[in-house]
Order: sequence, then C-alpha cells, then structure tokens
Amino acid sequence: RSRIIALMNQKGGVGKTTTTVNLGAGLAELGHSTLIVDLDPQAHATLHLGVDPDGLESSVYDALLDPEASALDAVLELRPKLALLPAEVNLAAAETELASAPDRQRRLESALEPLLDLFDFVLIDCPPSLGLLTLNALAAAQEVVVPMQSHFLALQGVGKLLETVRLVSRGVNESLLVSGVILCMHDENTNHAREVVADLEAFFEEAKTQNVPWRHAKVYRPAVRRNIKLAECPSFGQTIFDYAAWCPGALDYRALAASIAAERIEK
Amino acid sequence: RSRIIALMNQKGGVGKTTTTVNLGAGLAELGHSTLIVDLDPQAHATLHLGVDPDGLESSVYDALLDPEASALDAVLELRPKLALLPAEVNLAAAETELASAPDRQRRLESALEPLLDLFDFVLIDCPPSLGLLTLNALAAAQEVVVPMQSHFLALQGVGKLLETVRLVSRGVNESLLVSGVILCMHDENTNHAREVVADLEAFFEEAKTQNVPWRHAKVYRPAVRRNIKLAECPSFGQTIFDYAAWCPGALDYRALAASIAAERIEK
Ligand SMILES: Nc1ncnc2c1ncn2[C@@H]1O[C@H](COP(=O)(O)OP(=O)(O)OP(=O)(O)O)[C@@H](O)[C@H]1O
Ligand SMILES: Nc1ncnc2c1ncn2[C@@H]1O[C@H](COP(=O)(O)OP(=O)(O)OP(=O)(O)O)[C@@H](O)[C@H]1O
Ligand SMILES: [Mg+2]
Ligand SMILES: [Mg+2]
Repeated sequence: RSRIIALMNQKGGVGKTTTTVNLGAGLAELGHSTLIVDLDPQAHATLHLGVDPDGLESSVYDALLDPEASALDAVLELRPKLALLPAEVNLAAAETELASAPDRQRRLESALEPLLDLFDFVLIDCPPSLGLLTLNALAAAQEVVVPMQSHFLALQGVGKLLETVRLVSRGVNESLLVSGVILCMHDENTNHAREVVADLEAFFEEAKTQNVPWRHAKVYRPAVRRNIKLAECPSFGQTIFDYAAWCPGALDYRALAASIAAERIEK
Repeated sequence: RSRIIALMNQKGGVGKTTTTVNLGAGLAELGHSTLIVDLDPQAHATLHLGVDPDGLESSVYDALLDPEASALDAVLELRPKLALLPAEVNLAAAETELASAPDRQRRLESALEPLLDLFDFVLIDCPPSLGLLTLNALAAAQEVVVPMQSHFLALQGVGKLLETVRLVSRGVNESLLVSGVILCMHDENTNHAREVVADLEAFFEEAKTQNVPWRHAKVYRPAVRRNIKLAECPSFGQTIFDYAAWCPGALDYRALAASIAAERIEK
C-alpha cells in the first residue's frame, strides 16, 4: 500500500522542495516507484525536475478544481520509477476558488485515490503556509515529515506546525502521524546545531507517552549537510543524483531515502 | 530627515530579520539613531533583540489598529542609539481586522509620522508575504532593501517582488525606490553564488534606463557570509555585535552599515 507523505513546514526556505525532490529521487533509485506532487504555486519542485510550469497541458491545479478531471492526465513520467504531478502559477488562486466548496480540504485526497496503486511512495511538496493547500496535503497524507533547519529561530515555528497537524488529525484525518523531522542545511560541526537537535530529540522523547500525532516522531538520520551542489542542481532541472551522484548532498539524501524506505510505520 | 527602509522579501528564511537587527545595530554603532520596527507576527526581530513578545504592554499592533494610539508608547529604548517598536502574535489578525478600513495601507505611515524626528534610520522587518502588513511597510517607506540568497531558486521570486513594489510606487507611494539587494548567507567561494550575483547585477544595469523603481538599485557590498554565530545570537537575545563583535558576520554587517550610511540616495 502506498506511503503518502506530506513534506510540510510553514516557514519558508527550510528545504521542503530540495527534500521532496531528492528524497523522491533517492527512493526511486532504490527501486520504489515514487510520485512527487508539487502543491506549491511557486512550482519549485516542478522547476527543480526540469519541467516548465508555464508549458503544461494540465497540472495539480486542474485536479483540485475539477473533481471530474483525472489527475493521471497531469502526471508526468520523468524516470522509470519517478513521476511528477506538477504545479502551475494558477494554483495561487486555488485557495480562494475553493474557499466555499464543502469538500475543499479533501480535493487532493480524492484526486490521488485512483493513483495509489501505481506508487510505493507519494511525496507532497507543500507551500510555506498553513492554508488550504497544506490542509489538503494533511488530509490526503498518512504521514507528515518536517524539513527544518537546526537553528534557534527555526524552533520557534514548530509548535504552531504541530498544533495544525493535531487539529487535522482530530478533524479530517484521524490516522495522520508525524513520522519525524529532516534536518536540512545542517551545520554539523557547530555546538548550536547540536543543541537544537538535542532540544528536538528531548521534545520527541517526552511525546512518546502522550496521545499526540508526534508520539512516534524522531529526528531522521542522517541530517542533510549544507552543500552548494544542492542549490545548483535546480538551475539545471536536475536531481542531485543526476548532477553530482556522490557529493555530500547526494550521499545524505541517498542514506535518508534508505532510512525512510526501511522503517516500519507504527500506528 | 529620516531614511525609512523596508526590508522585504516574500520568500521565507532569506535573512530579513537577521539583516534588520544587525544592520540596525551596525547603524547605531556608527552613531545613527535607529528604530527597528518589527512588522512580523512571528516577532522574530523582537525575540532577536531579547524582548518577550508575550510580555508587552503595547506593540506595533496597537499602533496599527488604533489611530489614536501613540506608537511612541510602544517604542522600547534598547541601547543609546537603538530602539524597537516590537511585534506580538496578535499582529497575525491585523490583516483581517483592517481589511475593510479605507486607510488600511497607511496605518503604519501615520503611526510613524510623529516619531521621525527622533531617528536617522527606521528599518522595517517585513513578514514573508506580500499581504497588508508588507503593503503598510511599502507605503510608509521611502526605500526598499531586499535581503536574498545567492541561489537559483531565490531568483525565481524577485520578479513578483519588484512588481509589487512597482504597483505600490504607482498607487500609494510615488517616491518609493528599491535601493538594492543584500546578499545573505552568501557562499562566496562558489561559482553558483558568483553567477547569481552576476545575473542580478546585469538585471540592475539594464534597469538604469527604465522608468522603474529599481533603476538605482544595486547589489550592496559586502555580501553577508554564512556564519553560524548569526544563527546563534538570537537565542541569547543579542545582536551580533554584543555576541561576537569581530566574527565574520559582525564584520560584514558593520561594513554594510557603513556602505548604507555613506550612500547618497538618488531620486
Ligand atoms: N543542504 C543544502 N545545502 C545547500 N543549499 C540548500 C540545501 N537545501 C536547500 N538548499 C537551498 O536553499 C534554498 C531553500 O531551499 P528549498 O527551496 O528547498 O526550501 P523550501 O522550504 O522548499 O522553500 P519554500 O518555503 O520557498 O518552498 C534553495 O535555494 C535551495 O536550493
Ligand atoms: N549569514 C548567516 N549565517 C548563518 N545563519 C544565518 C545567516 N543569516 C540568517 N541566518 C539564519 O537563517 C535563518 C533565517 O534567517 P532570518 O530569520 O533572518 O530570515 P527571514 O527572511 O527573516 O525569515 P522569515 O521569512 O521567517 O521572516 C535564521 O535561523 C537565521 O538565524
Ligand atoms: Mg519549496
Ligand atoms: Mg524574519
């Protein structure tokens, strides 16, 4: 059965897109057929994978707006095991256009339903907000993974993020769990990063005995080190594995993909 | 006369707060009396300066919501030449609460008007959005400075940012100019960063003969190098000059403050 994972964090520029694309490519490399869903009007995941968001016949926007539309029409097969449901700029209007639809939080869930047999993993790249698009991702997903930086100011937003997940898990999606946090742009040799990681791990340790959707959450290993190649490859429309298959960024995302593929999801 | 500068970029995590706080502290060190206005409901500039946003008697929120309120009541003198108009979490509601007020874009401008005699520089830390709070900053400011990263994906959002500035400069604030871009978390020894900087400089060169509010814009020097100390000092409620006065981050922000203080603003 597919694992559907929302990569979410309302903070901007924390590594959501870089993680969705390279983790997805890493899972595909391991032989798991993977769908990347670009749910961000910025369409950065789409750009990152070398697809022009302005040249699309159909996109995730069409699948959300028209329940009759088939998301499969918009899915692009990029590699043998890696597919993309691309975004386009019109997605920015989706939140307003769906604002009064009764099933507005479940549009993505419905659109993905017929596709799930085709994929082992569905990774949803969320925009930097807690608005309707992110809520659609949380309703459609079984798991939340939070890309974040190991910085003091990054910790400030985590409470609000988890609260949103809790609200969705009580209302719209009772099986939603936070699987963990992926540390992005990690400055591994600094005390500051180590302290932030220790804070996070202590927080998750305490949560184990609480009835909260992050009771099984952990800090995924390895952390993804800062590596300029990860910032370069989007400009060539490539994943890190196409661009520099053995650089530190590729090693980290490959190892992360292996960690995630190997885990048993507790409920 | 005060220079009123909006530090804006709708992209998250690009260095707006780090720049507002440390550039402001740098200008104060040079002897220029400086007011930092925290316009972000996240209240990161407030936290960065060691002020608890939950313990405030009044904040920029009160000044925006109540035209009768005096912003001066909320201003905190932190150092001889450095003051803060702090934010609080209620600011998140301001956009909704002001949505139908006819003068909703000019609330900050009106609130700051009586304070301008007290300060040589007013630096406004904007939230990562192009919503009503940022529009208030653009209406109140004379100059826009854009903190951004020298990454390919960072270039993708600049067009939309400049378009917003252009709309405001034609509608609400005819004297608004983009003074330039500050490169944050700059990986100086990489080709990628150099290429992004070259792209930006070519773009601004071409703009010199156009009737656009970025016709005088430049890439400020120096770029601010990545330096973990800049990520650490917020956790102690300190500016970089308190925390590590001669680290690379402090050197860069001190030099930037000098560049900015020395420039003549063309019109
Ligand atoms: N490990 C890394 N090393 C170096 N650069 C990185 C790394 N991870 C991400 N980046 C770069 O940092 C920037 C932000 O990353 P990314 O776009 O993945 O974040 P995001 O959370 O998706 O942002 P947004 O909130 O805008 O969607 C990008 O320019 C990206 O190329
Ligand atoms: N030059 C630098 N070196 C190292 N870390 C930095 C540097 N500049 C900023 N940071 C860190 O990067 C993160 C993002 O910076 P900052 O909060 O200033 O961005 P922002 O644009 O204000 O974000 P937001 O959009 O959330 O308001 C913070 O954790 C900050 O401490
Ligand atoms: Mg993204
Ligand atoms: Mg900020």
